[in-house]
Amino acid sequence: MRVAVVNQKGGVGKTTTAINLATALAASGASVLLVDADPQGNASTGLGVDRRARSRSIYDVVLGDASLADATVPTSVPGLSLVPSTAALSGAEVELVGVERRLHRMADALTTDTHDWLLIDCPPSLGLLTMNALVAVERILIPLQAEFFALEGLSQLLATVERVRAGPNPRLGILGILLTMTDRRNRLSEAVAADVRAVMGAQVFDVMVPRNVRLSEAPSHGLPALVYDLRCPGSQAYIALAREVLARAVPE
Amino acid sequence: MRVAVVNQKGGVGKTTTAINLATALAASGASVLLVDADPQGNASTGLGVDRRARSRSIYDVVLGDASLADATVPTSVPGLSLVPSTAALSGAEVELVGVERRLHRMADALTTDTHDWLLIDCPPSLGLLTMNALVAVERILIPLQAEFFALEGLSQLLATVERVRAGPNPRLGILGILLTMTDRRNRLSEAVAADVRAVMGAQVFDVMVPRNVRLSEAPSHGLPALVYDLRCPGSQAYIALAREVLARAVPE
Ligand SMILES: Nc1ncnc2c1ncn2[C@@H]1O[C@H](COP(=O)(O)OP(=O)(O)OP(=O)(O)O)[C@@H](O)[C@H]1O
Ligand SMILES: Nc1ncnc2c1ncn2[C@@H]1O[C@H](COP(=O)(O)OP(=O)(O)OP(=O)(O)O)[C@@H](O)[C@H]1O
Ligand SMILES: [Mg+2]
Ligand SMILES: [Mg+2]
Repeated sequence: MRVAVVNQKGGVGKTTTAINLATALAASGASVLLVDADPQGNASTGLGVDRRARSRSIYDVVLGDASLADATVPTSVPGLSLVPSTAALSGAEVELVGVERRLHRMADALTTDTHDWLLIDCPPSLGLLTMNALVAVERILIPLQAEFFALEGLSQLLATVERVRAGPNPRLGILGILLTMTDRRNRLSEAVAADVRAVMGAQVFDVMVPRNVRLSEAPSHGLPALVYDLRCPGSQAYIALAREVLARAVPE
Repeated sequence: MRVAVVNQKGGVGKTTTAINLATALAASGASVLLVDADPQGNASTGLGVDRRARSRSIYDVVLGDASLADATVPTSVPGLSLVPSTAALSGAEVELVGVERRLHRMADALTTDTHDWLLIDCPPSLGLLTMNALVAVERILIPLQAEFFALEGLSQLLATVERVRAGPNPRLGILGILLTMTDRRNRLSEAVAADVRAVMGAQVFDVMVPRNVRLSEAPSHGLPALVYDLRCPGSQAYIALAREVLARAVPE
């Protein structure tokens, strides 16, 4: 199954979710490919793939200069492979504007993929890279920080998903909304979480990822949190998320 | 003086800094214009300007359909005006690609401005909206979250600033780097702060903005934190920042 991890609001936990969900799915025995579609390249760094070891990115695949297999590298996690991000990716947004089938380039390039799961970590925007990801996948997972500003962008994102579903990708659905950086002691966090569940109902995952400093320490060691500290609350939340994702991902 | 609040890393405190620094500068008696150049429109919402009250945005100004004065609205803060963001702004990135002087559109549009300070809140990307802001201003202010992933993007941002300075805007300089969401009890936060000061030296502001829940509560009331809770640590940090900014902003 193909899943894009999307939210145009910045800093809500997209990359942290993509890395740790991918790791948890690989740990359950599945073969997983993580595509880093963000020019910042945080998913690539967070998995310990050094900038010097990144020869090709999704940019080369999308512009037709490399196959998906050429661009795929192993990670330190068994069962988890990565298509890293390189600096060239920051030029993709402008360059894609003039290209044929500009919204379908990623979808076309990913047809040869044979992994059980393919996750795409998206940049904080609704530009051409994110739109390509929305056309290329069957499901989206929306990390949502339990903060006021993060709530504001949700309707804009859902409207974009509807437009993609009505247009280039009719099978696009929502795998779920994941509340991140929650804090039981914080009134605002609890209020936002309650609001989202009231509005979005069963689309919100049961598990919430608590604010947990171990999640933000792990990338500085080039490791997923599940490897860096399996027993911390953050890792345990992502293991529970993988269980919920597997339960929801029953093939159509 | 014109300042762009920039960092392509998401969720680092750009909007929170833009709103509260603008308010603190206005409170010191200066006339201030805040331009919301982010399609998310968080700065507009955080200042209580309802979506229905936003008729024109920087999009209309940049594409030539409105003057800066037409697009400017008052806020509840004396001395502080706003050019709000509307949903049309999310189309600007793609539409600007085909336009003449595409990097200079904002600079050209802002020549008629007469405020003492003009701040631009940028989206989390280095696309055409942010590039336009970098060409239109004399200084940039970089909010930097005291986290590992946030540190990674700094060199990419500084390289972009150098390219703009070597090309379309030779007068572009760095007003300063502001450490945000710092936490004295958190080892990683202290380590990142020490790293940044070691590398960037005097360009880093003395004041650091601590993690303070009152800063994230204020926008849900449509108020800057300085108005919502003047005495909280977050507001006091932004008042100290305004003092440092005024001291650094000695005209050339
Ligand atoms: N549950 C959590 N608890 C504590 N820190 C977290 C948590 N989730 C993520 N972080 C940290 O918060 C910051 C933002 O998370 P992350 O980079 O994953 O968000 P993002 O949505 O991918 O950001 P961007 O929009 O820039 O791509 C990072 O420094 C990360 O380490
Ligand atoms: N010092 C702080 N302490 C606590 N919360 C903060 C602080 N600064 C900002 N926040 C909150 O953290 C979140 C991210 O901040 P903000 O939206 O200002 O960042 P941004 O860089 O503008 O994000 P984006 O990249 O999406 O534009 C918001 O919910 C905000 O209310
Ligand atoms: Mg990310
Ligand atoms: Mg912002």
